[in-house]
Amino acid sequence: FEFTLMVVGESGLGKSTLINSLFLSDVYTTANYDDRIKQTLQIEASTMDLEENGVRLKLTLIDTPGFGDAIDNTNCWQPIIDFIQKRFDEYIQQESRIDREYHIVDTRVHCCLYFIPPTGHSLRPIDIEYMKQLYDKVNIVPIIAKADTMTEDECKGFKRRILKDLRDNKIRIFEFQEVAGEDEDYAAQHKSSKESIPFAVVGSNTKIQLNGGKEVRVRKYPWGMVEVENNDHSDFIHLRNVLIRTHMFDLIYNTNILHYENYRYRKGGS
Amino acid sequence: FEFTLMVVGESGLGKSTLINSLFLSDVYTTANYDDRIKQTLQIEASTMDLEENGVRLKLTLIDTPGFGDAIDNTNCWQPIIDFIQKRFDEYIQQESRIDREYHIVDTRVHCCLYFIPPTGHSLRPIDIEYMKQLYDKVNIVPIIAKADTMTEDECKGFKRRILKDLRDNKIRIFEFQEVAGEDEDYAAQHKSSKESIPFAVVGSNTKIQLNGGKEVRVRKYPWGMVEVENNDHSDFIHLRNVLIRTHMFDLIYNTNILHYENYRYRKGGS
Ligand SMILES: Nc1nc2c(ncn2[C@@H]2O[C@H](COP(=O)(O)OP(=O)(O)O)[C@@H](O)[C@H]2O)c(=O)[nH]1
Ligand SMILES: Nc1nc2c(ncn2[C@@H]2O[C@H](COP(=O)(O)OP(=O)(O)O)[C@@H](O)[C@H]2O)c(=O)[nH]1
Repeated sequence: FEFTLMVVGESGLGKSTLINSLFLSDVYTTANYDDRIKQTLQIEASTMDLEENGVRLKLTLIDTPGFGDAIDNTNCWQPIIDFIQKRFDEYIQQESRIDREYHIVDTRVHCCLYFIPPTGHSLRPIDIEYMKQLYDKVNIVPIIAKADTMTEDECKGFKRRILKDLRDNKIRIFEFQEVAGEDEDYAAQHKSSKESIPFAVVGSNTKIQLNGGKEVRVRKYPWGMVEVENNDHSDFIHLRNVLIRTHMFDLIYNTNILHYENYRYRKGGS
Repeated sequence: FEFTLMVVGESGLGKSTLINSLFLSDVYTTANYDDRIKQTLQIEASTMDLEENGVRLKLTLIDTPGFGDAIDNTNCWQPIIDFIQKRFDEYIQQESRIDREYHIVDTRVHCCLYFIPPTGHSLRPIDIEYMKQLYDKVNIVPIIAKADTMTEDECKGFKRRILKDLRDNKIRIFEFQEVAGEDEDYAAQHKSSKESIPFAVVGSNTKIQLNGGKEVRVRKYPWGMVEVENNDHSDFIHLRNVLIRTHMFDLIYNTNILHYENYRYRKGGS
């Protein structure tokens, strides 16, 4: 089946690195740094076939370079809204064909990872405005980027303030519902995933071998080593679990019955 | 004597923390986070008497909150330029008085610490524009903020790209000239300071006692502890040395004979 994941956030928040870490493949090669910031706002899609848990998956990644990088970022979200809605239109067209395929290829955007810079204060005006514009059009999963910038206490406080900002601005982010029918240990782990929202993630393409032979992704500093997949260091595993293991179907389902239907309704009314 | 230091950079780059660390005093109390980002662009000056190396110093800190935090940051540097030039005007007035004081109180801005976010790529458009606007009006000392976000290799590459961006855009930052007349060890240390530009700094208000009783400023992570004053962890000591120990006079002198004279010349011509 198809899953489309959009990635939104300023340049330099570790988005490419995180996507590569999530899907364990070099989706993004390290771009020529000199060109990174100057590129025009051009939304790019790259598709690849993956296999996760024995399920074959057509994953499409939507990259939104240049967002928020300019001096004047007024309406920088508009091209992204247009993109999401264009994909809804394509689906509407497919659905309304008399001779439509049994399985309509679903190119709608199922999830938007929104990267928040680890300032330590609270959401910035651009973050609030961006998510306000997007939350009723696509499932938003906010991510605290480069979370190894923050101590445990700073991170706790930052998460609390972010959640308050979201509530105060009536921004509804995607809710990871309880995982039913699994053993207690799994449900407990999922509960702790839920409590970690927004996920504070660290990503890395650098791998080392631990004593015992296990290969882990790390960031090596002079004062210590961050292990990407260590739950005490980063919420990476929580994010990967909900995105790929437990809630991919929910994200697709919610896109279909909520965001898509809202769009059809608003469009149909005009 | 008087020294005025201006601090410029987006919210959440550790500016308050760094200033407190530099001058070993709580110049900035932890502001109410809820108010931090929403405050209007209002330049604030706070003055305090310090004693460094037995020299009594009237230090004035100029804070520029709100810079670069809005969605549209067009011309956000203008109030800062106006501020610098207003202080030049005040000095011109003082100098031209017939009955002027023997020692004119020097309130001109002697140094501007420009905080660069540790994206890992290169300078952002706003950084380039900002420094382009300011470098010929005030001594600019660029700082890589929250440098514990980067590994040693990432930091090296980032510094290289920043210096290239500055050259390509003809931005002249303050040059710390060779320190004359000191012993070889001191000169060598100063040379390494010069080679660390732009300084990649880490700041902290958290202190702990090491074995041996020495009190050090640290950032405690689950994977290790960053020591602010350890040259392998941060350029903090280099920055403090050039700013307070070796080059404060140069910064004042350069402001007087270069930036101030340029301003008088441009103004006088009209
Ligand atoms: N501290 C920290 N740095 C990271 C992390 N992920 C990536 N980086 C570094 O941040 C820089 C920019 O990463 P990149 O993935 O290109 O960011 P993008 O511009 O958002 O795609 C690179 O130097 C990365 O090595 C992270 O989780 N923590
Ligand atoms: N990683 C890292 N975090 C820092 C550093 N300095 C300060 N912080 C944290 O960053 C957050 C914002 O710091 P603050 O000094 O208020 O930043 P300001 O808004 O630029 O004045 C706080 O949680 C600080 O503890 C640093 O050098 N490295």
